[in-house]
Amino acid sequence: MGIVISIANHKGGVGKTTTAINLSAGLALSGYKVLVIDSDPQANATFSLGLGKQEKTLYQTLVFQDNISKAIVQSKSVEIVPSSVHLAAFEKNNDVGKEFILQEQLQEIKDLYDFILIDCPPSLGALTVSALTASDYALIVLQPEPLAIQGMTEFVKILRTVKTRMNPDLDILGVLATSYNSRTVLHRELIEFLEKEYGEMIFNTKIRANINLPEAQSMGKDIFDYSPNSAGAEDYEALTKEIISRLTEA
Amino acid sequence: MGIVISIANHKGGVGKTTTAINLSAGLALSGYKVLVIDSDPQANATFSLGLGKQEKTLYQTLVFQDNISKAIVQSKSVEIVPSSVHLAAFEKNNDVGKEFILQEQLQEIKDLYDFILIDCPPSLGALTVSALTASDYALIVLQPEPLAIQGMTEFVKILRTVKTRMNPDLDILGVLATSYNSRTVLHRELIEFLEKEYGEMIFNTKIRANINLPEAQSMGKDIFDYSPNSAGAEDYEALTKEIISRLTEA
Ligand SMILES: Nc1ncnc2c1ncn2[C@@H]1O[C@H](COP(=O)(O)OP(=O)(O)OP(=O)(O)O)[C@@H](O)[C@H]1O
Ligand SMILES: Nc1ncnc2c1ncn2[C@@H]1O[C@H](COP(=O)(O)OP(=O)(O)OP(=O)(O)O)[C@@H](O)[C@H]1O
Ligand SMILES: [Mg+2]
Ligand SMILES: [Mg+2]
Repeated sequence: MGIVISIANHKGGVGKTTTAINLSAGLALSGYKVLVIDSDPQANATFSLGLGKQEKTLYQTLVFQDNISKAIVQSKSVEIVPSSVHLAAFEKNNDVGKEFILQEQLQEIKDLYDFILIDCPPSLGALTVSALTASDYALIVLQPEPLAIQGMTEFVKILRTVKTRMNPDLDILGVLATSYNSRTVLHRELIEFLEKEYGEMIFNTKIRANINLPEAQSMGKDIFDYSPNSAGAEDYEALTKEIISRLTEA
Repeated sequence: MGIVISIANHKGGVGKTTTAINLSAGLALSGYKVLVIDSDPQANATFSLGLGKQEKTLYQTLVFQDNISKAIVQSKSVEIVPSSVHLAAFEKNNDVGKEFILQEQLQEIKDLYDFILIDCPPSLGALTVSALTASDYALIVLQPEPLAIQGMTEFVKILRTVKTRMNPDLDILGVLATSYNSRTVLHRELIEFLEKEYGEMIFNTKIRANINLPEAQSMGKDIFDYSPNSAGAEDYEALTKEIISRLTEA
């Protein structure tokens, strides 16, 4: 299948990494072969999968154009291209057309996987642009709070620019609301606003605020492994099913 | 007094902007003259103070070296140098020694204010480095969650590098825990860990999770204006007092 999905939003702390980890685990549990690419110098996805500092990472691929397969490691139910703090150098270097390196490298290995999920950093620089250029879909993650929603309009513009200039195949898979607390009026009102403004783009599944999600990260586990009966596991399982049906009906 | 404080952490969504807005309002309420510098292309601080798109912003100052005073506007109880999405260009341009521009510009106006608070983006690029180079203090903000804490060690290294190479006067004012929910075991355990690891650096004040804080942002108001009896107002008032006493005893 080789479907490449960027998990993105330049707003910080909205749940991109939490979604990359748990959606990839959910897809693996449904029998799919999944590769996670940690494209954030913070290396939160790498850490959340229980991996320490790795020697071969996305850094060598993007900055020295090493073959990406050299960096792939197995971690529980998925495979991962880890990140490292050195990856920040990719944002600054002047390598012409560098935003296309990841797309070229993924051509070689795409068909070995059903899904490739790319965890993006909270910025609109070369790392995010390179992920979107390599992707079939962008999955926008946000909290139903004013600052995250305000950032969304800006982010959708970037997606259009990447689609027009660099990757005509890029589509929006959907918009995911996370850390949702249905008991707070603000959250309910902003979800209503999003559903009116963006209609079908908003996933039916909302990821509820659930302390099991950061707890799982502190143990280097995904939510299904750490706490399979939690609201977090229930919601990421529902999201997995909803995404599979969106893609199979597409 | 002219004390310059960067509100920083490369981890996203930890409450940097929420702290920049509400600490500046708290200081203004205590009678101090405060300037906020929105150094994030997301312009969340600008939006949270109820300002729309501004013509003159930090962009012209950092990229074209316009005089920073031209960008200053009054907004309720504080003054602000707004941001704009164009500010992202500063991260990418090759202007030699650009990290020193803000420091030079602030020399001219420092003594017109008691406090200058700089809201930083979730990244370790030129915008954050330029803010730290211009600052007397860094105030590190984080949520008591594993990914935010893991980022802290990396961030403290950056602070040391800036102090050694670019700004020997830079000190850490303290570390602020935000979105704290004392009923969750994970948060209590990580606060204990932080207090053991970093001792006196951790502020006694913790900002509790309180929905009034994002609600205030949706109204373009600070917490004291929007909801003066809320836990959010109480905590930011306590933080203001604690910071003033840390600085007056220093
Ligand atoms: N549904 C949820 N319920 C409770 N906590 C959550 C939820 N989703 C994410 N979190 C927590 O919120 C914090 C931020 O999430 P995460 O790191 O996944 O966001 P991010 O968008 O990847 O951040 P960054 O912009 O820094 O990359 C983490 O500590 C995470 O464990
Ligand atoms: N103590 C708190 N209680 C509840 N919500 C909070 C609290 N502090 C911040 N928030 C909310 O969490 C979200 C993230 O906060 P904020 O934007 O201030 O973080 P940030 O570190 O500036 O993010 P970024 O890295 O994107 O700049 C916002 O919607 C904000 O309203
Ligand atoms: Mg992340
Ligand atoms: Mg911010």
